[in-house]
Amino acid sequence: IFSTKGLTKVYGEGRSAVHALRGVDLDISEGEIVVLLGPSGSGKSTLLNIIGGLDRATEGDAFFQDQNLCEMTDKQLTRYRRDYVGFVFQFYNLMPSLTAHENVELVTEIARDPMDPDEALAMVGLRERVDHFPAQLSGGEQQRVAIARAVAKNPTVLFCDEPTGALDSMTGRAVLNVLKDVNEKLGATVLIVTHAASQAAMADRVIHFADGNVREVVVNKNK
Amino acid sequence: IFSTKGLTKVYGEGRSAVHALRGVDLDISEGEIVVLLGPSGSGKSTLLNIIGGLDRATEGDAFFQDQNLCEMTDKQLTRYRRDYVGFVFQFYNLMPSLTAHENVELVTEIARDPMDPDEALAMVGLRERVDHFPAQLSGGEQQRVAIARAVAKNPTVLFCDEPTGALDSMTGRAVLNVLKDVNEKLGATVLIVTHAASQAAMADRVIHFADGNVREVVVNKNK
Ligand SMILES: Nc1ncnc2c1ncn2[C@@H]1O[C@H](COP(=O)(O)OP(=O)(O)OP(=O)(O)O)[C@@H](O)[C@H]1O
Ligand SMILES: Nc1ncnc2c1ncn2[C@@H]1O[C@H](COP(=O)(O)OP(=O)(O)OP(=O)(O)O)[C@@H](O)[C@H]1O
Ligand SMILES: [Mg+2]
Ligand SMILES: [Mg+2]
Repeated sequence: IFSTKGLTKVYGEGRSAVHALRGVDLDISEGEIVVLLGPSGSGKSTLLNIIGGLDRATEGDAFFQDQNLCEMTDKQLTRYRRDYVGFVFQFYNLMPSLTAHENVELVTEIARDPMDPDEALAMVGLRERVDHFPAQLSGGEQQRVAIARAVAKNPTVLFCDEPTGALDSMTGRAVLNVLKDVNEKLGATVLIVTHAASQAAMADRVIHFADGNVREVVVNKNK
Repeated sequence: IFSTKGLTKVYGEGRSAVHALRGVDLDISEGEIVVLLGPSGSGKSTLLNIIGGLDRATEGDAFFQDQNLCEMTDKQLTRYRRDYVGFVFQFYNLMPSLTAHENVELVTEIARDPMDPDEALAMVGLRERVDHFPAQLSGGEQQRVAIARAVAKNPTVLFCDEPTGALDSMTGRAVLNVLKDVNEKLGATVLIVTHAASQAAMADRVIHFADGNVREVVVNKNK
């Protein structure tokens, strides 16, 4: 469902240039769960933002089905994101002036086949917090609202940037089970970016990432 | 150096009231490293914000040395924070319009015995990123700027709210070593709030926290 060829991202110029992505080639099959594992600063969020249609590469191609995201206009990228992509951001990006319920509803209102917002919030253990504003939620609760919002959209592809960073192991496992359900029952292709190696267990394949490129790809035989 | 008695924090009223802290009694000795461990939503950030002088309790007392924070005016709390406290926030709270170097310098300029900002940034592996703005930094890099900023102040007490949440295990270990150094070489009392049980190894004592109160306190004999 995804195929990138020589995907490159450079910030700045000359001596202070930062090569965030160095010619990345990778493929993701429809319905797969892929975990992208790598250290801080290795380029994981940059890669996700480009194939999620939120940012543009400096060079290279990124195909979603048979369309090249790198050749799309801003309008086309917006439509791609709206119609196909659920995104859990590393920094949540919740609307501070809306409650948890309203934050999820903002996305389900314009989705083609959404879940009920409160049902998605219940799946991540937030039934008691649906009317709280982000400022009235703990770090881990805010992260879970961001997950509920992406999952409730019932997207074709679900991109998750560090989805359990702020969660204790029990809550983190519950959230990973929600992501697994969305994959198994709704057929979403799931790409999880993380630095936590323990999450590799749920993946069909694990892509090891460092310094802006793929180091190795491991097929998970234990799954 | 800290002693809380019946510390309570309630948000809201009546049926929708949230009891974030339920009469917390705890003591912290000078020069200790204490890890506060608990699940998402258990009240860890709330507790830290109150003894860090950033928020007020609904009931109870919190003594820093012999002064009761719960009886201080806003001005006195501001002076307490400025003179004694280094704080690593769960959401970093960096100034978006300042570079990493300037963010750290903002704090060292008004501190009594600070480190050099770039030295603190080098300690957390960010020598190459001192002139980047927060938006030009990865999640883990932003978290490390927040840590450098708190540590550079050379504070009497260092409060860290989930200091390694966005960091891979290698970078996370490096950061915990920086916190250990600040404790051993500079004598800072360090309170680390986290949901990651692996961090308990570096503590003198581990306070297990759940549902707004202390469950048990474990002295670390292996240290
Ligand atoms: N706008 C920018 N200008 C310059 N450098 C940037 C910019 N954005 C990101 N970078 C750099 O690109 C590199 C990759 O960033 P990215 O956010 O993709 O890393 P990451 O793997 O997600 O890290 P983390 O695990 O810490 O979130 C980092 O070293 C960062 O400093
Ligand atoms: N302003 C507020 N109004 C109402 N409830 C609040 C408010 N701030 C926090 N809470 C609630 O208080 C509880 C404790 O929050 P706190 O942020 O201290 O948890 P935490 O242990 O830090 O969690 P995490 O590990 O997820 O960061 C949470 O259930 C949260 O929903
Ligand atoms: Mg990132
Ligand atoms: Mg918290």
